[in-house]
Amino acid sequence: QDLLRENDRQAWHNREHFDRHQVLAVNLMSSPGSGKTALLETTIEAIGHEFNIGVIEGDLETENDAQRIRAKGVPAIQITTGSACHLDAHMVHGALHQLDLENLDILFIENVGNLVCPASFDLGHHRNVTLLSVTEGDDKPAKYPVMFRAADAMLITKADLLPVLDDFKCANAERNLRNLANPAPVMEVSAKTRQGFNDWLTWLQRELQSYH
Amino acid sequence: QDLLRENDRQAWHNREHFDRHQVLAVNLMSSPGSGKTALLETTIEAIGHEFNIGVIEGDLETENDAQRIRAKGVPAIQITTGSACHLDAHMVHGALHQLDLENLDILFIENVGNLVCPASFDLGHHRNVTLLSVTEGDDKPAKYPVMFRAADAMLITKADLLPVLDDFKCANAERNLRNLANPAPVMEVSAKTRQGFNDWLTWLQRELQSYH
Ligand SMILES: Nc1nc2c(ncn2[C@@H]2O[C@H](COP(=O)(O)OP(=O)(O)OP(=O)(O)O)[C@@H](O)[C@H]2O)c(=O)[nH]1
Ligand SMILES: Nc1nc2c(ncn2[C@@H]2O[C@H](COP(=O)(O)OP(=O)(O)OP(=O)(O)O)[C@@H](O)[C@H]2O)c(=O)[nH]1
Ligand SMILES: [Mg+2]
Ligand SMILES: [Mg+2]
Ligand SMILES: [Zn+2]
Ligand SMILES: [Zn+2]
Repeated sequence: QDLLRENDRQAWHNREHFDRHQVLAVNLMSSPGSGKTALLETTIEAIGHEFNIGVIEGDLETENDAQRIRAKGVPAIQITTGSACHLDAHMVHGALHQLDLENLDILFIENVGNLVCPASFDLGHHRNVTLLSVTEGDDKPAKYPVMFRAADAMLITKADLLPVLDDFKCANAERNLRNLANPAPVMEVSAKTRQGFNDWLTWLQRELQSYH
Repeated sequence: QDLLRENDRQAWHNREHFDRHQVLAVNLMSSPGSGKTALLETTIEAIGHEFNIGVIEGDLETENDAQRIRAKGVPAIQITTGSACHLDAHMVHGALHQLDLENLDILFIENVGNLVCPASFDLGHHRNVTLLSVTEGDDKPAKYPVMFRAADAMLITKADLLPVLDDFKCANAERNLRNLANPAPVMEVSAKTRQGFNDWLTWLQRELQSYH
């Protein structure tokens, strides 16, 4: 797998950039539409004045997500992959050189919506955050293990919809994660109501502190 | 791309099997958790007595989906791909030989939940049906065009949740599909309430008639 070896070389280079400028890089992954951009919008509203945030967006097509982030006053670079189902370190390298890393505290990389391949490509980032929305079903960690094994934190998103859903159990989702021998924290959040955001923001700040 | 050429050869072989036994093969694709298995459960309840249905399930891990289908009294073969993010013709070939094609009218192939790669692999099937759940956002046809361009029909699923969602507009989802120059029919359905199932079942029966 020469491809992965070349990717890993590039990822190390990316990480050197991040570490030289002391920027914590967080890779957000999920199914399409699980709420990655919405999470970022609400996160920026909550701590955008306290921390300097930058975003790299990955999609096959459109600038939609980068525009949503820029509308929050935060720099965002859109990568359009054309047909690749995941970001790789080379794409991220091109994007990071368009950002002023010197003045960033946290860089979020919103990966292409896909519960399989993104987990296998090191982008040079420091943490993986995997989102699972309550509308997808609590069996996903068992059915898409590659992604959930790689998570440093799992966010159960759209928690505001739980009252209208009859078969998503957070305890099941968490048990399915633990069955993968992954001790990562699990947090129920809503980007709409800000439910659970204290836990999510505390986790972020703690990771930032331990990174420095 | 020798891989795709080899896949296409195998797909032709698979289609010969289907055509020899007059079995309409429908490839169901979507994001993880959009409701593919739920759609099949309700479809089997509605027309399982009229048509002989078989199912091939594709997932990275677990027999969960095949077990749900077997519980409806219909034969189901589970393919576990391990790490592949899509089914390919070779995998489907192994599965089809485990089914009694002679006594089937319709074979559903539920692909791995992924809005990118599955659209590029011919499995020997006759029709592509792409599901988009109302909880994912109406922008997906624009952001994941490879998948939606390939659709012979697009189902907007979980329509029963529309009253509690404030930003999914079916008209936007349909417009985003049309912008890909795809004239495929768009049907709003709910596997829970059976809303829209008449349209879906009429489409299926019409495809079956035109196939014979
Ligand atoms: N009820 C509810 N809906 C949400 C929440 N977060 C996101 N959504 C909705 O979910 C849909 C998708 O949200 P996005 O933020 O675009 O999801 P995404 O993961 O960024 O999607 P992609 O980038 O296309 O993979 C939209 O219709 C949002 O309004 C939430 O906390 N609660
Ligand atoms: N409200 C509502 N929920 C639905 C509907 N269809 C499916 N769901 C829910 O959506 C979740 C996922 O459904 P599945 O049928 O497992 O989805 P899937 O596409 O087969 O998932 P994968 O095979 O894992 O990709 C479950 O929690 C279902 O209960 C529907 O019509 N209405
Ligand atoms: Mg997004
Ligand atoms: Mg399924
Ligand atoms: Zn560089
Ligand atoms: Zn054969």
